[in-house]
Amino acid sequence: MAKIVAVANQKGGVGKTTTSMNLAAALALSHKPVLLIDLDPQANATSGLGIEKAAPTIYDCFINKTTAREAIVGTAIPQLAIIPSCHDLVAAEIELSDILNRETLLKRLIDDISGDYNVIIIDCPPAFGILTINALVAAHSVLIPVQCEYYAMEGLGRLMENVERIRQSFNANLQLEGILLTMWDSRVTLSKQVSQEIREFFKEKVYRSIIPRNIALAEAPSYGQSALLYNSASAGSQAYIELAKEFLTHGEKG
Amino acid sequence: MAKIVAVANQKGGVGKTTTSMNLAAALALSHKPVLLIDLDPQANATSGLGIEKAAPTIYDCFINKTTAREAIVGTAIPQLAIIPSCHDLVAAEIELSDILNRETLLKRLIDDISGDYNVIIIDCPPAFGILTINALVAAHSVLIPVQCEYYAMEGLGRLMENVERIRQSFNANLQLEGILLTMWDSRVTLSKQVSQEIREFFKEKVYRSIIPRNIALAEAPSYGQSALLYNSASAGSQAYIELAKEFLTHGEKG
Ligand SMILES: Nc1ncnc2c1ncn2[C@@H]1O[C@H](COP(=O)(O)OP(=O)(O)OP(=O)(O)O)[C@@H](O)[C@H]1O
Ligand SMILES: Nc1ncnc2c1ncn2[C@@H]1O[C@H](COP(=O)(O)OP(=O)(O)OP(=O)(O)O)[C@@H](O)[C@H]1O
Ligand SMILES: [Mg+2]
Ligand SMILES: [Mg+2]
Repeated sequence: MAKIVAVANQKGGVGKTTTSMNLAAALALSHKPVLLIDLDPQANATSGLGIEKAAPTIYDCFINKTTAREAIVGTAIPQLAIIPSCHDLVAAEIELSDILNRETLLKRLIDDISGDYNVIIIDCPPAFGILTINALVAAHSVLIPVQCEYYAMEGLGRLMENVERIRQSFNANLQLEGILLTMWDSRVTLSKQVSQEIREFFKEKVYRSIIPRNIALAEAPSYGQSALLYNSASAGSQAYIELAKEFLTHGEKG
Repeated sequence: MAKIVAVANQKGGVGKTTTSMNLAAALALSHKPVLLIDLDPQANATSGLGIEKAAPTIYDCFINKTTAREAIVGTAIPQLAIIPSCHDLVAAEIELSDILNRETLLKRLIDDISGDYNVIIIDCPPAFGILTINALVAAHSVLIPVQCEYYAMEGLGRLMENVERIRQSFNANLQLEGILLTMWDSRVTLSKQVSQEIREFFKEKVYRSIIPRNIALAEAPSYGQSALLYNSASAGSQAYIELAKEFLTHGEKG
């Protein structure tokens, strides 16, 4: 049975996709079979891994009864597979609104393939709508990337409340995988202030690994590669390799 | 009649809130009465302008028949007022799904107050859902902030298609106010490459003013102020002052 982790935060641009792709790549490169599910209508993880005009996609799984196995495609990394996304998914909020048990669609979809992988990582869109809810219902735990800036920190409390609500109504076992500080810039006081406040409040729930602001992480997607393939020696790639080690040894944080 | 501008981009973290607040502040400081409407359930523009626990909010206008006039509050800048947001708005997608003419709720709300302002700026959430649709239906034009990075550029084509769809179905007069390059870093090749590609493709639709990556813009919200009040001499504030001048002289770009 795979460990299923949702990477979620309703704040936009905090590094959800960058974390999903590069953590998945780092785990796959250490020979663990990993599946990445792109649940964002922007389909950034899909294009970031070099997959163009995929069909079928997660949209077909939700709307056209395509199985997960039919939608899975390989990537440049042997042990990493992905269920791609597409822009049609933006209509999911409306198209799924009157489907019975719409919150458990993804969970049921994953059930028949979860035995094939060690880890399944779900990249979520920047919203707390039906797609993110599906991810949190299907997941064993949630990994929360937080940019070291004011608005991202401010939204963290609210996100934890939403996670608690999912725990009470749909998924009693939902754990916190961990809080990951991203886009850390040691030259910027704000980074230090925010990360200090987050560590003081959330204590050991925060990963020791920190992801620095590093240009290789922003350049890699334009080459359709994870940073680990694009530039494995970069500070960004090394940070995600460290994160993958911590992820494997520590398990859930709360 | 006010000029109504929606600040929108479904890509997260591109500077929608930072642009809404600081453009609104720059216009208000040049003695134009401005209303900012926070349409994001994260309520970043609300807290960024120092407004805590506001009531009523835009949520009450949508759900509890509160008028716009009842929800408007002042800010530290005399000519700048705001209709605040709150987290309950996250449920709007579902609560509004069976209301007749749900796409024109905001337009009808603004009608009775638009005569009081020169400009009304609407900060949108990072999604193309019912809230952003309401903003595009109510607006005369849309201002699109684009971070000088790959994913933000990649999503631009899709956003323009969505704007066109709104034009065809709800708001034939919807113009493009302009495309604004944000978080520009002259030391980073990616910034130059992306901005060059965007200018080549969208030509004069792109503002000449560019917003640099500038720490004052990220620090100001933690003091509950626009950057213009927090540090008016900063490169970030100056860029928004330049943008406001271009906004006032150039009008819509397409
Ligand atoms: N550590 C980093 N250093 C530098 N750039 C980064 C880093 N992490 C992410 N980026 C870049 O910042 C932008 C935002 O990151 P990303 O798209 O992963 O965030 P997201 O949370 O998935 O956004 P969205 O809310 O739109 O889904 C992207 O252009 C990405 O390439
Ligand atoms: N030019 C800039 N220089 C430095 N930091 C910036 C700049 N513009 C915005 N920021 C910071 O980057 C982060 C993202 O900006 P902002 O929240 O305005 O984007 P957004 O598009 O409104 O995000 P969301 O998609 O979550 O609504 C914030 O922490 C903000 O303070
Ligand atoms: Mg993303
Ligand atoms: Mg915002």
